[in-house]
This record gives sequence, structure tokens and C-alpha cells, in this order.
Amino acid sequence: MISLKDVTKEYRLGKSVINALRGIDLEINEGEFISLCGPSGSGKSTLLNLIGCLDFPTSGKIMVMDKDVSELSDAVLSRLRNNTIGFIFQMFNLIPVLTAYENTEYPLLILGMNRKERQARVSRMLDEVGLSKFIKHKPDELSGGQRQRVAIARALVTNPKIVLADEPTANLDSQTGIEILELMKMMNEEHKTTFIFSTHDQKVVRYAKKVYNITDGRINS
Amino acid sequence: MISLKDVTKEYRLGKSVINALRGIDLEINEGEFISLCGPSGSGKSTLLNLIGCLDFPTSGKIMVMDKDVSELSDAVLSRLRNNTIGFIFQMFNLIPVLTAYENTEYPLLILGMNRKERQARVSRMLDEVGLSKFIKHKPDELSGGQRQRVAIARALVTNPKIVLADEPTANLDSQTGIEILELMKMMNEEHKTTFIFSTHDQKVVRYAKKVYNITDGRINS
Ligand SMILES: Nc1ncnc2c1ncn2[C@@H]1O[C@H](COP(=O)(O)OP(=O)(O)OP(=O)(O)O)[C@@H](O)[C@H]1O
Ligand SMILES: Nc1ncnc2c1ncn2[C@@H]1O[C@H](COP(=O)(O)OP(=O)(O)OP(=O)(O)O)[C@@H](O)[C@H]1O
Ligand SMILES: [Mg+2]
Ligand SMILES: [Mg+2]
Repeated sequence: MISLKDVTKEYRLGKSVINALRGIDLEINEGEFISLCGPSGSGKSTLLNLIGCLDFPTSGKIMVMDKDVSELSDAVLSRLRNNTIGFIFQMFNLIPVLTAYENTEYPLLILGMNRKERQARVSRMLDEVGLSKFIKHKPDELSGGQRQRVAIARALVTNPKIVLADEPTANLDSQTGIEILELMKMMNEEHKTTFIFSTHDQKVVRYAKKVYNITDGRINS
Repeated sequence: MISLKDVTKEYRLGKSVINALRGIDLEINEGEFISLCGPSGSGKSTLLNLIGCLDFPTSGKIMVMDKDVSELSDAVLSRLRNNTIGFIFQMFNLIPVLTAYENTEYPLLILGMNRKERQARVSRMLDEVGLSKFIKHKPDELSGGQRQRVAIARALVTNPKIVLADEPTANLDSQTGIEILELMKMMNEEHKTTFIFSTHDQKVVRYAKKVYNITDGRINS
């Protein structure tokens, strides 16, 4: 479903080059529940961004849903991201002027879903992440962990095939983190949703069926 | 050194009122290493903001360094925050156009420190948090955990009397988190720096000498 072959990613800063990813080979099948672990700065977010087609490799090949992403037009890539992928950002990336409800609803508007269906889905999703009392709050009227949960709700509300979750429990207490993981485990079992986590949280690692360790841009085998 | 008496904090959202803090009594002495724990949304960040004089209670009294903060002028409050308090924000709040070095240096400029001394302190601090190779990176050229460490370096570089740390290890792997806690423990032992953490991380709780649990705006005793 997703495959990376000899993928590298370089960033340039003035004269220096940062080798964020140094030759990644990775295969991910449908329905997997995978965790990517490694020290701060080791390349986890970079890798997730490439898989999610939010960024492109410096070299190497990435296939998503059996398509070489470097050969897709912007329009097709955009559709792939909206219809197939749900992304939970490490920094949440919520829209400041929209409420928790509106932020969560946004991807469904892009999909052209009708109002009645959107309302049902958004309410249920926000309830699943424990935020039904906070639907009218904007991000700056929410706690850190509440913002994280809006980011989670927004990524899951389209019922995507692939969920890329960048440190989804970082700002959550143990109990809330477990509730989120149980929700994701259920989606994985019921819909065969593929989950790829980047995490420092041992609870997430325990839920994962496969763990890849990344250090300094390489996956340790 | 810090005392809160019957402190409440209300937020208004349209017609509804959110009671973020519901009568907090708390005494913190110099040199303490305290952790504040509780579920997402329970009031931890709100409490830290009040102690750090970044916000004011709806009712109740807050004393910092034996002064009633509601009686201080803006100028005195500002000096209190700059000279005495170091704040590590849950969302980092780095200045996007400044590099890691410049973000860390900023509080020393406010203190009017000379260039040679600033240079020595900033370099040492960024080295302590493992970022000497990243001093020229701006926030958007850093990983989540690297940004968190810049926020930490910036809060500690003035060698403040009181450090308010809002989830300082949330985006760090275990090893890096421990290194940060060891640094803070050393400052606490050498300088009697007072540390107040809000955290979901059991590692931080283990380092703390006192733990307060907060649920729904109240401290459980
Ligand atoms: N500006 C605001 N307007 C309305 N409600 C607010 C505002 N800021 C915070 N709140 C609410 O106050 C409560 C406490 O928020 P706070 O940020 O202190 O929680 P927290 O314990 O730090 O949570 P977390 O662990 O998720 O960071 C939350 O329920 C939040 O929704
Ligand atoms: N735009 C950029 N320019 C230069 N270097 C960058 C840029 N973005 C990321 N980097 C560097 O690439 C490396 C990998 O970053 P990445 O965000 O993937 O790490 P990470 O494993 O997610 O870390 P964390 O656990 O701290 O979130 C880091 O050393 C970072 O400084
Ligand atoms: Mg990251
Ligand atoms: Mg908080």
C-alpha cells in the first residue's frame, strides 16, 4: 500500500546540508498499526510528511496506493491527501479563527459531504475524543491536550484509509491517551484503517503491532 | 515565596462560564521541585499562567516574592517576570523570525547583559540541551523536540529564581527528557531554583519532591 525505496531528504541551511533521512526502505501494508520511534531530531516527522505527500524526497521512490507520487499531478495529489490520508500534526495546525467544531468539519466540506451527514459525523467524532462540551471553543480557548484532540478528530472524521499520527498523545494524560488509542484500535479492526505513529510514548508502542526504530535518519534493522 | 489563597479563574464564552480554577490554595517555598498533575483540561496551564503573572485570577489572592501581584504596576510586574521567572510554554511560543540562538538570547537582551556574557551563556545553555549544531536554525527548521528545547534554554538562560515548566518533556524521547530533568535538578541543587512543573510525564513526577493532583480546577488533597 505504501512503499519507500532508498528515500533521502536533505535540507539546506546556508552552506550546510542536513541529512534528515539517509536511505529509507519501508513497506507498509493495509491495516497495519505501526509505530516509528527514535530520538528527538531523528527524522520521524520528516518521514511522515513524505508518506503523507506533504513534502517530497530529495532522492528515492515513494509509492502510495500503488502510485509513484512523483508522477502525480497537483490535483491528483490533493485528492489523495483529502480522500485517503488523515494527518495528525505534531503542532496541531488548527485554524485559529474556526471553532473545534468547524476545524473538525473542514475536511468534510472539502469532500462535499451534505450538511446533515457532516453534523452527525462531527458531533460523534468530538464526542469520541471527549470534547462535546467544547465544540464552540476556538483553539486559543482550549487547553493543549484539547487542541491535540481536535487535531485527532479532524484527521479521523473522513474515515481515511491511512492515518499518519505525529506524536498524537504528547499532550494527553495517560487516561485520555488510552481512550484515543482504543478509538484508533477499533477503527483499525473495523475498517482496516492503516495507522502509522511517530511517538515517544511507550503506551503507543504497546498498542503497535510493529515498531521501527529510527536514529539519525536511518531505520535500524 | 509563592502563595495562592482561594484563587478562582473563570472564562466566559458567549453565555457560558468555564470555571477553569475553583478555589486554589497553594504555598510554594524557595527551592522546591514540584509537579502538578491532572487530566487534560483540568487547569494546569491556567494555574501556571497565574503564578507566572501572565494572567490574573477572577478572585482570590496571589503573592509572589511576598508581593500581592494585583497591587503591582505594569512596570514592576514586567520586571518581576523578566528578572525572576522563567516560563517554558506548552506551545513553546518561539519567535518565528529569530534563530535558536537569538530566541535564547532574547531575555538577556531585555536584562541588558553585555555581548560577551550573553554569548557565553547562550552557547553553554544550547549545548546543555543538545542543540549546539542547530543554533542557526529558525523554529520552522527544527523538529518538535528541538523547538521544545529552545523554549527550555530560553527560560533557563537568565538563571531565574522560579521556573514554571508547562509540559517541558511532552515532545522529547525518554533519553533527552532525562537529560533535561538532570539539568534542572542540578540548577535546583546548586542555585536553589524553584521548579513548578505541569506534566503528564511519569519521569517528571519521579524527579519531583512534591506532587499536587488537580482535577476539574481543584487541587485534591
Ligand atoms: N480563553 C479561554 N476561554 C474559555 N475556556 C478556556 C480558555 N482557556 C482555557 N479554557 C478552558 O479552561 C480549562 C483549563 O485549561 P488549561 O489549559 O489550564 O488545562 P490543562 O490542565 O493545562 O490541560 P492540558 O493537559 O490539556 O494542557 C479547559 O477546559 C479549557 O477549555
Ligand atoms: N526546514 C528545515 N531546514 C533544516 N533542517 C530541518 C528542517 N526541518 C527539519 N530539519 C532537521 O531535520 C531533522 C529531522 O527533523 P524531524 O522533524 O523529522 O525530527 P523528529 O524525529 O520528528 O524529531 P522530534 O521527535 O523532536 O519531533 C532535525 O535535525 C531538524 O533540525
Ligand atoms: Mg517530530
Ligand atoms: Mg496545559
